[in-house]
Formats: sequence, C-alpha cells, structure tokens
Amino acid sequence: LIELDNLTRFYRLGGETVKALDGVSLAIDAGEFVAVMGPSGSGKSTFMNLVGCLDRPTSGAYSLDRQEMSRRNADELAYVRCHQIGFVFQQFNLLDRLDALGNVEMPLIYAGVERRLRRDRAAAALTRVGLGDRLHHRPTELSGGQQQRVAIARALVNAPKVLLADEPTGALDSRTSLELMALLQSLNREGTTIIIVTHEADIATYAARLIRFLDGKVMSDANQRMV
Amino acid sequence: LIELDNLTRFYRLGGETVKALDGVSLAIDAGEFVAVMGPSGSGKSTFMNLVGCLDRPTSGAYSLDRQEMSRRNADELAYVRCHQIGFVFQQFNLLDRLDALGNVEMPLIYAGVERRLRRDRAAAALTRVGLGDRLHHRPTELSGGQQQRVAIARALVNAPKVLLADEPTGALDSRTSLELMALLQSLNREGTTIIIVTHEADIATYAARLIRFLDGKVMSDANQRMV
Ligand SMILES: Nc1ncnc2c1ncn2[C@@H]1O[C@H](COP(=O)(O)OP(=O)(O)OP(=O)(O)O)[C@@H](O)[C@H]1O
Ligand SMILES: Nc1ncnc2c1ncn2[C@@H]1O[C@H](COP(=O)(O)OP(=O)(O)OP(=O)(O)O)[C@@H](O)[C@H]1O
Ligand SMILES: [Mg+2]
Ligand SMILES: [Mg+2]
Repeated sequence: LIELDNLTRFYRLGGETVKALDGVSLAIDAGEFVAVMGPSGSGKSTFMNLVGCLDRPTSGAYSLDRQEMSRRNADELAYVRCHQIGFVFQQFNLLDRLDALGNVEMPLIYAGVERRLRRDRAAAALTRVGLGDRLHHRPTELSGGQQQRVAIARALVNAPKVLLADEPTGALDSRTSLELMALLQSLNREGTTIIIVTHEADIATYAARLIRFLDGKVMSDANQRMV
Repeated sequence: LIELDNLTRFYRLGGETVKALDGVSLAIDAGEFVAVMGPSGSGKSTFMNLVGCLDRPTSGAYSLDRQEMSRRNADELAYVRCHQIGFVFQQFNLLDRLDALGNVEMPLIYAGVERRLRRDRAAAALTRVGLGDRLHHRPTELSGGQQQRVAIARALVNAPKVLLADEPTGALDSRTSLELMALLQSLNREGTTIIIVTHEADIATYAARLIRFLDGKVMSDANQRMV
C-alpha cells in the first residue's frame, strides 16, 4: 500500500542543510499496524508528513496504493488526503474559531457530505472518544487531553483507509490512552492500516511491527508479537 | 510557600457551569518536588494556571510566599510571575516569529536583563537541554520534542523559585525525558520548588509527593519514596 524508495527531506537554513529525512526505503502493506519510535528530532514527524501527503520530499519516490505521489500537484494530494488518509497531528492543529463539532466536521465538508449527516457523524466520532458532553466547547475551552481527542475524532470521521497518528497519547492519562489503543486495535481488525509515532514503549506494543528512526534514517525494522 | 484554601474555578458556557476546579485546599513548602496526576479534564492545568498566576480563581484564596494572590491586579501578578515562577505549558506557547534564542530571551527582557547577558544566558539554557545547534530555528522549524525543550529552557532561564511544568515530557523520547528529569532533580536539590503534571507513572516517581486530581478536586495526596 505504502512504498518509500530512498526518500529524503532536506531543509536549508542559513548556510547549513538539515537532513530531516536522509534516505528512507520501506514498504507497508494494507492492514498493517506499525509503531514508529526514535529520539527527538530523528525524523518521525517528517516521515509522517510525507506519507500523509502533507509535504513533498526533496528526492526519492513515494507510492500510495501504487500511485506515485511525489510528483502530484497540490489539488491531487489534497484529494488523496481527504479520501484515504486520517492524520492526528503531534500538535493537534485544531481551528480555534470552531467548536469541537465544527472541527470534526471539516474532513466531511471537504468530502462533500451533506450537512445533517455531517453533524451526526461528527457527533458520533466525538462520543466515541468520550467527548459527547463537550461538542460545543472550542479548543481553548478544552483540556490538553480533550483537544487531542478532538484531533483523533477528526482523523477517524471519514473512515480512512490509512490512519497516521503522531504521538496520539501524548496528552492522555493512562486510562484514556488504553481506551484509545483498544479503539485503534478494533479499527485495525476491520482493515484500517495504522502507523503510530510514540515515545512510550507500552503503546508501541499494540503494533505488530516496530520501526526505529535515528538521524533521519531507519535504524531497525522488525515484527513483534502484538499485545 | 504555596497555600490554596478552597480554591474554585468555574466556567459558564451556554447554560451550564463547568467546574474546572471545585474546591482545592493544599499547602506546598519551599523546596518540595510534587507530581500531579489525574484523568483528562480533571483540573490539573487549571490548577497549574492558578498557582502560576496566569488565571484568577472564581472563589477561595491563594497565597504565594505569604502574599495573597487572588486579589492582585494584572501588573502585580505579571511581576510575580516573571521573577518567581517558571512555567512550562502543556502546549508550549512559543512565539512563532522568534527563533529558539529569541523565545528563551523573553523572560529576561521582562526582568530587565541587559542585552548581551540575556543572549548568553538564553544560549546557555538552550545548550543545557541539548539544543545548542538549534538556536536560530523558529518553532515551525523544530520537532515537537525540540519545541518542548525550548519551552523548558525558557521556564528555567530566570532561575525561578518555583517551576511549574505541565506534561514536560509529553513530546520527549525516553532518553531525553530521563535527561530532563535528572536536570529537574538537580535543580530541586539546589532549592527550586517543582510541581510537575504528568500522566506517566515513571516520571511521577521522581517526585517526593504525589497529588491526584479527580473532577476538579484533590482525590489523594501522599508522600512517596523518591527514585
Ligand atoms: N475556557 C474554558 N471554558 C470552559 N470549560 C473549560 C475551559 N477551560 C477548561 N475547561 C474545562 O475544565 C476542565 C478541566 O480542564 P483542565 O485543562 O484543567 O484539565 P486537565 O486535567 O489539565 O486535563 P488534561 O490531562 O486533558 O490536560 C475540562 O473539563 C475542560 O473542558
Ligand atoms: N522547517 C524546518 N526547517 C529546518 N529544520 C527542520 C524543519 N522542520 C524540521 N526540522 C528539523 O528536522 C529534524 C527532524 O524533525 P522531526 O519533526 O521529523 O523530528 P521528530 O522525530 O518528529 O522529533 P520529536 O520526537 O521531537 O517530535 C529536526 O532536527 C528538526 O530540527
Ligand atoms: Mg515529532
Ligand atoms: Mg492539562
């Protein structure tokens, strides 16, 4: 489903080049559950942004569902993102002017879903992550963990083929984290491909495969027994 | 040093009242190392904002160093914050238009520190958290864990009496987390009072006392053996 071939992402800053991703090649099949770990700054979010079609590589190739993504234009990338990929950002990226319900409706608006069905689906997604009583709170009126759960609901509301979650339990207490991981497990059993960046080893054990990054490269990539 | 007497913080939203903090009374002595845990939405950040003089309670009393804080005006609160308290926010709250160095300099500007000394101290604080080679990157040019470390450096640069850290290891890999906790331990041994909100039990073990929140109230408050 996902194939990366010697993918790089460089930034030029002042006189120097920062090699955020320095030659990554790997393949992920449909239905896999993959955890990504690695030190701060090792390229995990950069990798996720490239796989999620939110960024373009400096060089190398990226195919999603056998379609070459690295040369697509902005509109084509936006279409793929909206219909196939759900993304939970490390920093949530919620819109402050919209309440929780409005934020979760955004992907449905892009997908052209009609208004009343949109609100029902957004409300259901929020209820599934325990925020049924916070639908009309705006991000600044929510706790950190509640904002993260709004970001999760938004990523899932379009029933995406691929869910990319960058530190989705970063702001969650242990009980809410376990509830989220159970939800991800059931989505994975139903066929959703999941890639989750985490720095917590107990969260990584929910995945069947662990990829470790170091300095913009893949350091190790191994199957593991799922918990 | 810190005394809360039946402190509350209510929000009115639409027709209902959200009781973010619903009557909290406790005392923290100078030099303590306290961990705060509790479910998402239980009031931890609200508590930290009140202790950090960033917010006013709805009712109840709060004294810092025997001075009654709940009736102070905005300027007096700002003065106290800048000279006595260092705050690491759950969502970092960095200024996007300034680079790492500029962000860490901000508390020193408020404290009236002269320009060249300011830059040296800001650079030293960033080097201490491993970002010596990222001084001129802006927040959008840094990884999540790097942004968090800029927020930590900024909180420490004024050598505050009280450090309030809301989920400071949320975006950090395990090695960087342990480095940060070792730094906090050494600051505590030198006399800094530390209150850290965390959802990770291994991080909480660095503290000598654990306070648990539930539904805006203190559920338990006990000393524990420091690791
Ligand atoms: N401005 C606001 N208006 C209305 N309700 C608010 C506002 N700010 C916070 N709340 C509510 O107050 C409660 C406590 O929030 P708080 O941020 O203190 O929780 P927390 O314990 O830090 O949670 P987390 O672990 O998720 O960060 C939450 O239920 C939240 O929805
Ligand atoms: N716009 C940018 N300009 C320059 N350098 C950048 C930019 N974005 C990221 N970087 C650098 O690229 C490297 C990788 O960043 P990335 O966000 O992928 O790390 P990460 O593994 O997600 O880290 P963390 O665990 O801290 O979130 C970092 O060293 C960072 O400083
Ligand atoms: Mg990251
Ligand atoms: Mg919080």
